[in-house]
Amino acid sequence: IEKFRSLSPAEFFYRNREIAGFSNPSRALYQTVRELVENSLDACDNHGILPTVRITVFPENTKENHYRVTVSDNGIGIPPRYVPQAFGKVLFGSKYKLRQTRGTFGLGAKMAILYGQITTGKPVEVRTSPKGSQYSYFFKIMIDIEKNEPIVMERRIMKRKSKRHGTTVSVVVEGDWSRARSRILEYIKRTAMGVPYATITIITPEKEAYKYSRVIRKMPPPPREVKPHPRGVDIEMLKAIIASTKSSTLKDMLKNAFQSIGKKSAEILLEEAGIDPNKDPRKLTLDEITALVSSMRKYNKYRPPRTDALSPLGKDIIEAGLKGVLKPEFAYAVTRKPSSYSGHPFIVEVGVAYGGEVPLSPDKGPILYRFANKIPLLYDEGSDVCWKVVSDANFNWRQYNVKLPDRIAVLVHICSTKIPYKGVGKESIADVPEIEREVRNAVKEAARHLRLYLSKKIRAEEEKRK
Amino acid sequence: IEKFRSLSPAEFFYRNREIAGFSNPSRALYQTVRELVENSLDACDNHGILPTVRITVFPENTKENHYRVTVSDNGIGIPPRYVPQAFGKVLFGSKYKLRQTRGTFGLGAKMAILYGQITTGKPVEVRTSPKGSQYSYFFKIMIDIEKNEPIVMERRIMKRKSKRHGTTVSVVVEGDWSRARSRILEYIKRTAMGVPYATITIITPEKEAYKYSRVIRKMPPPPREVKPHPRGVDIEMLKAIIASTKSSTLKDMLKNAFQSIGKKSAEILLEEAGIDPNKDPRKLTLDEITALVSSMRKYNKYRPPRTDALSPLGKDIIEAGLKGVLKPEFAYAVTRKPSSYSGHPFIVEVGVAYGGEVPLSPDKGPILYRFANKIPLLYDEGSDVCWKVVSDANFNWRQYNVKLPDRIAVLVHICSTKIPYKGVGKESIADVPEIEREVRNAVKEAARHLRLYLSKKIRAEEEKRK
Ligand SMILES: Nc1ncnc2c1ncn2[C@@H]1O[C@H](COP(=O)(O)OP(=O)(O)OP(=O)(O)O)[C@@H](O)[C@H]1O
Ligand SMILES: Nc1ncnc2c1ncn2[C@@H]1O[C@H](COP(=O)(O)OP(=O)(O)OP(=O)(O)O)[C@@H](O)[C@H]1O
Ligand SMILES: [Mg+2]
Ligand SMILES: [Mg+2]
Repeated sequence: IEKFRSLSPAEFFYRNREIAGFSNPSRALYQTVRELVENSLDACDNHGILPTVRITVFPENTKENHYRVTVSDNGIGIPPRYVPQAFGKVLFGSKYKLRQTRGTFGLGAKMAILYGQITTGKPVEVRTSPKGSQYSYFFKIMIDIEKNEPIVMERRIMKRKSKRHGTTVSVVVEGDWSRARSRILEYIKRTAMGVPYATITIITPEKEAYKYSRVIRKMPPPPREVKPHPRGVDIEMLKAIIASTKSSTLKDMLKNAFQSIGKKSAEILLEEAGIDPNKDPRKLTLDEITALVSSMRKYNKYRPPRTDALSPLGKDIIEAGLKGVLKPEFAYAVTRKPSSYSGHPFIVEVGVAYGGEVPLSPDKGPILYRFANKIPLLYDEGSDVCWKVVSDANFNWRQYNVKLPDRIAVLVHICSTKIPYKGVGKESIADVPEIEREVRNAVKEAARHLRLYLSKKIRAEEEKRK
Repeated sequence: IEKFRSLSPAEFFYRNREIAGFSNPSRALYQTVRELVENSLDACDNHGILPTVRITVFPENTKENHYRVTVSDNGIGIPPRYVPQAFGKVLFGSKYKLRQTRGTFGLGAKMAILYGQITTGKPVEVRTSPKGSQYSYFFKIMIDIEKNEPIVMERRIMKRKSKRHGTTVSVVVEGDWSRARSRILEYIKRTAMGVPYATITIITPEKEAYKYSRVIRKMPPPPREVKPHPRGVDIEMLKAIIASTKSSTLKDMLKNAFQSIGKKSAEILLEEAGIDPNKDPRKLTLDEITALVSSMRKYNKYRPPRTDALSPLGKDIIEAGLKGVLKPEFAYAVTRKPSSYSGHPFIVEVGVAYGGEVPLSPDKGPILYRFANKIPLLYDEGSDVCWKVVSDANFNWRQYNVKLPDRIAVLVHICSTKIPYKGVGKESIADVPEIEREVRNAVKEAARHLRLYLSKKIRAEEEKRK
């Protein structure tokens, strides 16, 4: 006979931690570093703070494959009443909003802490000095896996002597530094490429220090939270909006709850659904809700989604990043106009680098640097939409005077209020048709500039020979 | 300033449903069918019942892209007190045990129901007649997404006239039958290949019926639940065992809680960890627990994991399946000895079919049929460990007299107490080293038999010419 039970979210992700990227000691050490770094960068650049992030990976004297990973930042800090849950409750966070952030699941820090807890038994240590507060706080936290609640082992409050704000998170995990080292260092290097206004330092178990100092002091404006776009609506979303609305008429509710719905489009949508615009939203029947959802999804004359929710890298940053890292003879980047899928705005940016010191690409496609909401993606390239677009099997590079293998690299950055990751480990992006189309158009646009450059170069060399 | 909140598991998987395979109407319709079919097959063959499963996909008169998907089985049924949570609470189920089952996450049925709820607003209808009960039960259930609790809209109990037991689950979802059709029919066909003792019928919106009648009446023994293997232990697992143990000594606890630990190995492990075998487990310090976990994971003289937790297909079934579907001139299958990864037992089975009516393979590798715990996997082939092994880039087919493209197909079945899926949508398997090695050895073993056959065939043709 079958025995039934439920799992807490902590239990579920403990049992299935490989799905979140914690599959073996090398990959888990990488994931631990990146989850903490991504939290630190969000805490800075979502609040207009020039990020200064310091990462240390030190051997822990208890066992040869234990490492203490510590990440410090000068970010906004965390209000002390939320610290236990932020680090001790799976599916808890501040990034469940419609705004471009690196974080999205409310899971990352907890996975690193859980992995430390099950491999070394040690709690996470969190120090935070929230911006504007006179105090600093220190916590030692473990996760009660069965209940999915934090266990606060220790808590201290100290009066702060300086105005400096920020957070330090420290975990002890089992890892394989020799295998993980090159990926972790590559991740830090590419992160710095995408945030040239950040100063990032990493110190390794061998006591080597790699420092990427900021090269610009001007920061892009932080992304702003926006209302949902009607193209992405579903029945449950509309029911939830109805349940919490303060509007007394349906047309007011639509205008207030969604972006891109004005007086005129509200009337069109409601007429299409056959509902009185002045009706009390709470009096709608299920059939009316279903009809309204259907007309909202079908309507295609909306203003495109707002993009102050987004923060692209920009042409200059991408070209500077490619030039700094690869020293090519040619680099060119494009930032596409905003687009959207299922009501989520997104922007695709592509940079192409050629020649000079660019390493030789593989046969099957250019060297590919992928970024999603400024996060570098290093694993699962083969199942990513960007690889699908740029691989030689699918992109006619010869048409652009490029014969693979060649000294060619492509950088793709996709930013969105919701990146369609294929998994909670955030390593590859699904081939959503709208995104695939935009990536392809952006690569073509950049490749045309490369072709122009190459044909000029060929003519110049022919001139020279005469 | 940041606003913090938690998500219920239902809310999390609602927001991230594409990660569970519900990314677009075509894929979601496929996923809905398969989640329900997999539940029905588990309810039969885990209980020694010859499965009879009937699937209907009918247009729902409300809207042109709405379909009512109904799956009925003659399985064990569900105790009525568990029906609401089984279908209305995400992360709830009866398959959180160490035993080979198709189900594993406690999520599948709820995702289908959630998807129906957000696209059509309709509740799931569940009828169940538990084996041995005199009653039948009917439920209409929706999911309270915010609370992750079932909402029972309707409940009926009826006295049963017949002894027939089983369950019927019916949902109404938005779908794209024209796009999903070929995949769904292929999924049913391959499912039938893997369970030739099952009778499976599917009726399509066009009112076509496809029936796969059972060709054998002998069923493999149902997999049995087993205790964890010590190679997979971690600190939290050991703490949980200590917290619930009834043993008064540490060595007794180890022998009772784990498979493959006898008197002798318990003493060796405890000596290696420097702990008195007669110590009360509840008195262990964290350092002692960590040392014990370390010695349990390092020790390599355990008996291999028990395999009565597993239910392979077997050589005959695989060859019969390949012959029935492909009509090759040659078919050969191998079932490898059991192996394990991280303490989880697994068995790899491979079948190779060649020539005859086998379709021409692509250039880059043979036609590949993947199965995991008897589930056919149809998506994400490129990121699956089986493709990694058999693709032409990685497997030297020419060494076996096969020059791609050729009329060659490979079937791989991996069964385990835990399939290392890459995602909760269960479409591809991660390249765990132990599994990759076993798949490679199994393919080589089958390919050697193919080579023998091909060289005999070549010699016979040469004889003929003389
Ligand atoms: N260094 C930090 N500074 C400020 N806030 C932080 C920091 N690290 C974590 N937090 C807070 O803790 C919350 C939980 O972090 P966690 O990484 O678990 O989830 P997330 O970042 O929201 O989503 P994801 O799972 O995608 O990473 C964050 O949402 C953020 O509010
Ligand atoms: N047709 C059925 N007959 C008997 N029991 C069923 C049936 N369908 C569902 N169940 C019960 O409901 C539970 C929940 O099903 P659900 O598909 O959500 O999760 P699961 O099958 O356990 O795991 P997974 O998410 O991997 O499918 C199952 O564990 C099983 O006990
Ligand atoms: Mg995070
Ligand atoms: Mg299931």
